Amino acid sequence: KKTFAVIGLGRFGTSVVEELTKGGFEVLALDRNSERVDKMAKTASHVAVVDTSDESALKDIGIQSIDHVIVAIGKDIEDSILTTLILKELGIKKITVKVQNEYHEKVVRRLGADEVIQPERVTGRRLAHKIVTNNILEFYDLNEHYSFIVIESSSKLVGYTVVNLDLRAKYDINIVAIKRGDDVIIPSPDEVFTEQDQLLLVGKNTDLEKFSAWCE
Amino acid sequence: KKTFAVIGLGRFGTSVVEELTKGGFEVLALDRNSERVDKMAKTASHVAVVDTSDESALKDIGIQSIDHVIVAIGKDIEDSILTTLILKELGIKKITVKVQNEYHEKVVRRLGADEVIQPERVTGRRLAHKIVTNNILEFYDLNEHYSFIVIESSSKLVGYTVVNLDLRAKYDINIVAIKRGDDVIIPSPDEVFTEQDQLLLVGKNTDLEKFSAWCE
Ligand SMILES: Nc1ncnc2c1ncn2[C@@H]1O[C@H](COP(=O)(O)OP(=O)(O)OP(=O)(O)O)[C@@H](O)[C@H]1O
Ligand SMILES: Nc1ncnc2c1ncn2[C@@H]1O[C@H](COP(=O)(O)OP(=O)(O)OP(=O)(O)O)[C@@H](O)[C@H]1O
Repeated sequence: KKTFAVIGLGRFGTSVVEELTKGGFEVLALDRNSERVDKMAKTASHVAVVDTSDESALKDIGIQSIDHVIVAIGKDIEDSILTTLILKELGIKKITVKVQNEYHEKVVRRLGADEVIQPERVTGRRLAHKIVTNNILEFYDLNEHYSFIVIESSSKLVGYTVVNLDLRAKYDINIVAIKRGDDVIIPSPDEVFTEQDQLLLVGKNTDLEKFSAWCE
Repeated sequence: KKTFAVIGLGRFGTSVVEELTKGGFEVLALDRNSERVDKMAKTASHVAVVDTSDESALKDIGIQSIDHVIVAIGKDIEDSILTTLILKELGIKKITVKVQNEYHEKVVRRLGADEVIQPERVTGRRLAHKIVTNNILEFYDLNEHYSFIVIESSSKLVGYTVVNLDLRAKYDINIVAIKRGDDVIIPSPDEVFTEQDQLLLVGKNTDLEKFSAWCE
């Protein structure tokens, strides 16, 4: 089984340690701040207080035997870069680095980081994407005879799969998407309807009315 | 169509403005730092330099007409909290707040924020989750006769859908998942195979060999 080390126990590093540990993996949690290391002592399989910009200190804790190291040092970009360089020279097979900005990313990629993560940019994009998708689904107007409606799932639908319900054949209606809580699902034929679903349908107004009537 | 405002043009705020604008929405980009506002002037539909902890300044730029405001102020937790309070009092219908820590989250939720985001914790969890999922798929051993293998997609498979390939009927093999680049896909019947896929299969060793032979 692969072994992991997380360097830098800020919010990102802490989440990685917690989730990997939950997934049943051995995680070595490292930080130069002893308070942060103490906080992780009960969670991680191993911990150590170490300044990772110090190559001999890293060797002493046996980092070379770790398969995948995640560098989660934050503001101290130079420390993050130096740590990445040392890990590469020690032959670590996989290195993931959390980066602060484009300069930071360019440098660590050049040094051989296998993967970089920029949390703010990633979550900003995902929030906006979710907003855009939700809104598209709520206000598309079609022509005079065709509409786009959102209906609440009915108890009559629960348990049906999309393919079994066969709206296309029976009502000439297309299921554009299913809203389940905050998620938007592009349904596959075997998607099963649940009580909490909202169905986004497109079709002729008369057909949509027929189907809504059946649902009630 | 809904209108948006983003307060705080750091990495997170900037991503939200860029993606919402790409999605065709009107976005008002705000920050008290004029350099950051200038950077967004070509992207956002409207910009303004404003200290959002100042209620009259917010009123002056007409924030009350905005449907959804995203508060993306970072280190200045008190400014973020004060801004959230003001927005709530001005009757803004939807408020999303990027939070620094649990204290920050608790306070803004109490003040009525509809949604909070903590980028580092979210991306840390997702990275770890991706690692765990990938690893489970790589080393599950079954019993003496049944194996779990990973095979490269072959040109023979490209264009087939899962349902058309019908491995279950033809070879008594189950496709557990498809690895496409960094993603793991739980395939639906109409999933189409591509050149870059890796197929994760489970079945009797003899059947797996037959299928591998066919692929080559
Ligand atoms: N040379 C180093 N060796 C070991 N740990 C270090 C080193 N430099 C910084 N760290 C640790 O990295 C951790 C994360 O850094 P910091 O708190 O600056 O990042 P952050 O961006 O706020 O983190 P996050 O955003 O994940 O909450 C800190 O706990 C810090 O002690
Ligand atoms: N009272 C305020 N009014 C308007 N803008 C503000 C106010 N306080 C802070 N800001 C702006 O919020 C922006 C983001 O804050 P900051 O850079 O501290 O966060 P950050 O956490 O580094 O951002 P990110 O993580 O998204 O890159 C800054 O550009 C700052 O000028």
